[in-house]
Amino acid sequence: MKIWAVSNQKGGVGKTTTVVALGGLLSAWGYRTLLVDLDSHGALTSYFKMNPDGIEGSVYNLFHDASLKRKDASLESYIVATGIENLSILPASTALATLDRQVASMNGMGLVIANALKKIEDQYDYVIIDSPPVLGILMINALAACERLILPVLAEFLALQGLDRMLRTLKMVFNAHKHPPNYIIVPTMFDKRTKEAHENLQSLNKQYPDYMWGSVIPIDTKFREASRLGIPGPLYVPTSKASEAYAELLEVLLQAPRVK
Amino acid sequence: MKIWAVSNQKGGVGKTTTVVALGGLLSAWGYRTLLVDLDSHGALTSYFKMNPDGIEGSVYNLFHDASLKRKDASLESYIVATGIENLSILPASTALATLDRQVASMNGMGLVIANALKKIEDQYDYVIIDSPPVLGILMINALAACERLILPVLAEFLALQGLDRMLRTLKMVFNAHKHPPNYIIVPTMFDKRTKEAHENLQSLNKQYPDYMWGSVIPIDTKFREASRLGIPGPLYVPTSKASEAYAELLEVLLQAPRVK
Ligand SMILES: Nc1ncnc2c1ncn2[C@@H]1O[C@H](COP(=O)(O)OP(=O)(O)OP(=O)(O)O)[C@@H](O)[C@H]1O
Ligand SMILES: Nc1ncnc2c1ncn2[C@@H]1O[C@H](COP(=O)(O)OP(=O)(O)OP(=O)(O)O)[C@@H](O)[C@H]1O
Ligand SMILES: [Mg+2]
Ligand SMILES: [Mg+2]
Repeated sequence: MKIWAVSNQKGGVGKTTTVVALGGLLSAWGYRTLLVDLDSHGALTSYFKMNPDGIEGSVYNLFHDASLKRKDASLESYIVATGIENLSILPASTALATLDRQVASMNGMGLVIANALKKIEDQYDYVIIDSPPVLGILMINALAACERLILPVLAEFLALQGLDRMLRTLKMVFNAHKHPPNYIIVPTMFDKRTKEAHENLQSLNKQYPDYMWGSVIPIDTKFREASRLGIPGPLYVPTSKASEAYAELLEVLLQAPRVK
Repeated sequence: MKIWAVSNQKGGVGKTTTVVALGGLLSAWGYRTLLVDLDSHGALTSYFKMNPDGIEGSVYNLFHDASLKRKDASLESYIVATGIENLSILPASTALATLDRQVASMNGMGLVIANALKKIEDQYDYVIIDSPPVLGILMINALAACERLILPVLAEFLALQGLDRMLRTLKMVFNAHKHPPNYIIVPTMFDKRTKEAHENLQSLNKQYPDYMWGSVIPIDTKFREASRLGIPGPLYVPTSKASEAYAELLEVLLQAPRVK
């Protein structure tokens, strides 16, 4: 089982959309796939028509079980089907918003997700984690659990500022461990009609030559429609440019060597 | 002095851009304006070419002073000029990301910003607060300090989910007090060419008839250029549709009665 996280402290860069797109393609290509929603906002959970406000079992329970040091706690009882073959989800609950305050000391609570996922190693081929747009206990869990990190970025000034910060955070969080996860920078919602976007893309390629994916995910308003219908973009409009770009990205991700 | 907050737990909806646009217009119209950056990401601080990673005095110091119960702590020493007449900023520091963990118990720490701003009542006409895209101590401070709340929203499915949640959060946070702040919903980055956007706008107007501003801020790629140059959008392209829309919004905000 391989664990990927999709993360960026900058908001609205296409994290949730990327998790759903890659998850939808993996499941269509026959891989048993689990999506994990670590955002207290619950956008991934809402995408699949579940309500993070009223949910019974969620990621929150895992942290609750861990804080009570319950050994028998089991991830499996909180996993829900999405209605799409080979695709399941561990939903978020809005109660997660209180987590940072409850878990004032970090001891061991940074590894709750990593430890829980070990118990289902033989049931899934890929796990993709959606992160919140802020550095806190949930993002730390996503970074600590994954072996590969996907960083969606908008080719816009305000979003590029956020990328610098995200990469510094990565160095900060991983100082203690030897290997930070292998990361890849994926420009999303790329608007090829504007000079601004091309200039920002060039400066990204110059600043991070070793980490850029090498292509972009174009803007596609059908992906917004897809989110309303609860269908992964590539399954809704398989031949659109954005879907083909996500498929290209997935081929690159599947071939690269494991790092951890 | 009037205090406004711009907030939404959904990321990337144009909060920072809205704070800068309204701040730029207020200062150009002759009002003494202070912008406050409560986002540990520091996008507002970076917008004005300051580095939230290495900053000496910032919002963080206010919380630090408050936790030591220092009475002499003064907001004024942390305020910085933006280079634009009538426009100053209280910057953020990335150290704010650790705040939620440090302030495990909320007693009184929800009013740090509200109390600090009282000390400069006579120096500014308007204060606009930029919030982070997550519910935590910083957003609570923004909501507790403001008398009017501006909610930027994208007319897209995933972003509408976030609005519901934001409004429920508002009710939750304000249960204890009598009056939540007066709020207005402002659709941003509206793309009039897509059916999806118009349908979502209609459902917004149907769901929140009393809180919708009544117009939209259109997409304008010049606003992205403006953010790279560190100039408020309406001062960079004053006759663009987005700038005119922000001016219309500001006229509405200036006329409505105070609520607190
Ligand atoms: N390729 C695309 N083309 C057009 N719209 C897109 C594309 N990718 C994402 N979007 C839209 O952009 C908005 C932001 O995307 P999304 O919610 O996935 O970002 P996020 O990074 O997860 O946000 P948050 O920081 O709030 O978690 C959504 O409304 C989504 O539908
Ligand atoms: N009217 C507009 N037209 C075009 N682009 C815009 C407009 N308003 C904002 N943007 C761009 O959209 C992106 C998101 O805006 P912004 O950073 O202000 O959102 P935010 O809600 O503050 O995000 P975060 O949740 O990360 O704090 C930025 O790159 C900004 O330049
Ligand atoms: Mg998301
Ligand atoms: Mg912002």
